[in-house]
Amino acid sequence: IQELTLLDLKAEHLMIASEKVAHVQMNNPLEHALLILVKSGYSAVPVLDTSYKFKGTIGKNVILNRILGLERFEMEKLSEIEVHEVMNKTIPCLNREDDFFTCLKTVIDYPFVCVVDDEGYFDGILTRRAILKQLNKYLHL
Amino acid sequence: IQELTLLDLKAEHLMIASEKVAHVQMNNPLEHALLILVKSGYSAVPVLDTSYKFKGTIGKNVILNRILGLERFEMEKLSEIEVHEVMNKTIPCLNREDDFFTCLKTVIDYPFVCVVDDEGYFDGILTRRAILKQLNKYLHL
Ligand SMILES: Nc1ncnc2c1ncn2[C@@H]1O[C@@H]2COP(=O)(O)O[C@H]3[C@@H](O)[C@H](n4cnc5c(N)ncnc54)O[C@@H]3COP(=O)(O)O[C@H]2[C@H]1O
Ligand SMILES: Nc1ncnc2c1ncn2[C@@H]1O[C@@H]2COP(=O)(O)O[C@H]3[C@@H](O)[C@H](n4cnc5c(N)ncnc54)O[C@@H]3COP(=O)(O)O[C@H]2[C@H]1O
Repeated sequence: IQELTLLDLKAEHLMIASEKVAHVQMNNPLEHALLILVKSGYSAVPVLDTSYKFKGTIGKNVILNRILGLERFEMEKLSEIEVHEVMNKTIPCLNREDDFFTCLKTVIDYPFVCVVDDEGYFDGILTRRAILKQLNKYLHL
Repeated sequence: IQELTLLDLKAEHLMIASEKVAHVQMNNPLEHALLILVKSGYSAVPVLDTSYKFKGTIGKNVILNRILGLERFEMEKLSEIEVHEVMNKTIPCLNREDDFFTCLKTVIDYPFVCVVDDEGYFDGILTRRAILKQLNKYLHL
């Protein structure tokens, strides 16, 4: 990555590859998803189907909002609701060939975006931190 | 802000002023803090004392980690533990006069940093989004 300039960098150079990304499955109960989120420490993670296609993202806030009743957090609902019922499907995606500026523009409004291939299979995630590290390096050259 | 170049920008131009920042107090029970975090939708927020001095930050993950028992989330502990017992005190701070590059460097590892004055009073927060928006603008001029 050192030899490439900002203009040559693509999503594939900056992304965290799929095998290193914590994720959950569409039909997991929210109880499992919340446990994965708390144990991994992440606010949100990608949602995949059984064939490893990207389906959306899920975060702690949408889970907690869903079980927040009038008096308390209704924890028993966590085992009754599945990830696909509350996940966020409107997150933008990138392709591994997308250039740096496309990547920068997409993370302005999202802490991370998913990188998928032409058939929709999950390749990895591109995070704000990866973009900021590159920009900090570029501005100090 | 339009007329200033990147080099002229300081934390005070980019920060969200304190009156627009959701926060909690040191001696609030975790139940109140979790409710503020879920209602506001933020992963983490600043913690202030009663005189509005900055004390640390608190997020959903540290609260949920604290109440995660062997079998379930022990929700009853939320009313027994106070914010100051679990908050993160090691977050870096900025001063409103800090330049853009100092701001950029600090948000590489933190989604937001707090801006405090010389006596430690809370001025506002500087977010990754604010930095990314400026960089995107600068790179397209
Ligand atoms: N275990 C850890 N060790 C060190 N630093 C940590 C960390 N967990 C979080 N952080 C820091 O906190 C930032 C926000 O994390 P968050 O979980 O809200 O938001 C994360 C999370 O939702 C997701 N993410 C990052 N890495 C992931 C992974 N390996 N698997 C799944 N999701 C990931 O992308 C978002 C943006 O990540 P980004 O790296 O830009 O920014 C991260 C990183 O700077
Ligand atoms: N209500 C909302 N409307 C539109 N977009 C929203 C939103 N809530 C969150 N986002 C988007 O999600 C990003 C991550 O939010 P998060 O809550 O994890 O992490 C946030 C949160 O912990 C804190 N934060 C931001 N604004 C705040 C505020 N007004 N009061 C308290 N904390 C705030 O700073 C972190 C970074 O914020 P940043 O703006 O860079 O990045 C935000 C923003 O791009």
